[in-house]
Amino acid sequence: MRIISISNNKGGVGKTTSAVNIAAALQIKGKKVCVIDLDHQAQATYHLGYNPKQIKKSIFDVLKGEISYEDILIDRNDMHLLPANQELKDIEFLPIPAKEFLLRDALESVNHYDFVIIDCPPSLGILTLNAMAYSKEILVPLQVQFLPFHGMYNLFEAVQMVKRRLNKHIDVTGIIGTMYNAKRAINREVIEETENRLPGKLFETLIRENVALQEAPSWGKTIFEYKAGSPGAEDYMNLTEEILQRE
Amino acid sequence: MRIISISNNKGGVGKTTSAVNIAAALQIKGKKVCVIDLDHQAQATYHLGYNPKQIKKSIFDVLKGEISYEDILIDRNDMHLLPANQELKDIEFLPIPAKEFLLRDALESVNHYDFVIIDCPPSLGILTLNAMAYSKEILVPLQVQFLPFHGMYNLFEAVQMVKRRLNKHIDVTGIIGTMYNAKRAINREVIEETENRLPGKLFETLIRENVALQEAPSWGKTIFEYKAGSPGAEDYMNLTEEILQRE
Ligand SMILES: Nc1ncnc2c1ncn2[C@@H]1O[C@H](COP(=O)(O)OP(=O)(O)OP(=O)(O)O)[C@@H](O)[C@H]1O
Ligand SMILES: Nc1ncnc2c1ncn2[C@@H]1O[C@H](COP(=O)(O)OP(=O)(O)OP(=O)(O)O)[C@@H](O)[C@H]1O
Ligand SMILES: [Mg+2]
Ligand SMILES: [Mg+2]
Repeated sequence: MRIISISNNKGGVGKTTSAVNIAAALQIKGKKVCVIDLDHQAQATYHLGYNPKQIKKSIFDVLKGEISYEDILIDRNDMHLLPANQELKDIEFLPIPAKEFLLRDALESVNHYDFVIIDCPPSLGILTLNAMAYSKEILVPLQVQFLPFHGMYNLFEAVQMVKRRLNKHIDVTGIIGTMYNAKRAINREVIEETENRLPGKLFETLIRENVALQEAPSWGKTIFEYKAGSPGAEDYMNLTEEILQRE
Repeated sequence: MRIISISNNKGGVGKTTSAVNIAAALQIKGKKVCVIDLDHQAQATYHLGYNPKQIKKSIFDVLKGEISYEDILIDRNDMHLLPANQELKDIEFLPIPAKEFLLRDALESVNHYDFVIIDCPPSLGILTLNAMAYSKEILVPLQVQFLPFHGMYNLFEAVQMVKRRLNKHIDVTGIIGTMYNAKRAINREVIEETENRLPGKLFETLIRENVALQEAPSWGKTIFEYKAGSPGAEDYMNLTEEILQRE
């Protein structure tokens, strides 16, 4: 079972879009997949078509140890989702020691998926630490622009800290270039810069800027359900094939 | 003195881009401005041309009460900046009571600016609470797309909580539509939806998608220094005129 966190503390880089569409592509390729929404904004939950305000029990209740993950599990055409709601923001105030391991402990018995994909919030706080303490791999979506590029260093330093203190098996499997537009010099420059500074980490497949990726969540659909022939669908399928090869 | 937080817990919506370019437009209009970078990713510090790794003492040291804001103040062609560096992420672990008021208490004596503009991180944690406890106004950049639109509700609920518990004077002055492309139906739909659900909040000026806004930070420049005639410069100047009228 591959457990992958989709993480970058820089905001708006395509974490949720990547988590949902990679999970969907893996499912199309016959893999059994579970998506975990670890963002109190519950954007992956929205993207997949569920209203977080209607979610009574969420991953927060599982983290608190009050219920089992099976009690909140949503079966969406065979893709499983552990949804979030707004209460998740209260995790900071839980008076429980070793909070970083709440997710790992809650899902200890889970081993019947091929892939578990975790959508993380834009921060390095307790929710992201929970994801990294439980995961074996990290995928880092990078919006190929200047400000997001410079936001990435904090992440790599944080991963080293997680490796030392919480989970020695964790590593960054790769960086996903997102919202790429070949006509923009700044996009090409950031790709080059990333390859120079972090050789071999960037996936060959770049996710092109594609408005269909913005429209799909408003219908509660993955890109494959919304517009199978779009550049977004093509890119996420190619990317997923690379992920399958980079075990 | 107008104290304005630029806040939205949704990531990548244009908070830093707005904070820097509104401050620059205010300066061009003859206002005395101070920018406070309250994000541990120090993106406003970068955008204005300073490398956070070279910043020895930052806003974090001021919040801890160890030094005065004057000890970290950078005078950038008459715009003042209180820079951030990565240490700011450790604020969560400070064992100081009533941490929400650290910024307000540290800047109590400051009253010689026309505007103080605070760039907030993509969260509703302790740094954003500090900004809101100190500010009188909030500007909410909204990337006019589906997922960011749904991330906004948490913010408005949080503002009500701040108003009850930390600062009864705070209010959302307005919502800034960002990365607008008139050719995209999803952009127009989200504008309409925002006007329906939150009448009168959206500024008339929409910030159009403009690659110059992405390029400017890589030169450490505001949009006015980088490309004065660009759509980005025009939009941020028009927006700032609206802000001056909405006191
Ligand atoms: N390749 C793409 N082309 C066009 N739009 C995209 C692309 N990828 C993502 N988007 C849009 O950009 C916005 C930000 O993406 P998304 O919400 O996935 O980022 P995120 O990193 O999860 O944000 P947050 O930091 O708030 O969690 C969304 O409106 C999304 O629809
Ligand atoms: N109107 C625009 N047109 C094109 N690109 C833009 C525009 N506004 C911002 N950007 C770019 O979009 C990216 C995200 O913007 P920015 O970093 O300002 O958002 P943010 O809300 O501060 O992000 P975070 O949540 O990480 O703090 C940056 O690369 C920025 O250069
Ligand atoms: Mg997200
Ligand atoms: Mg920012």
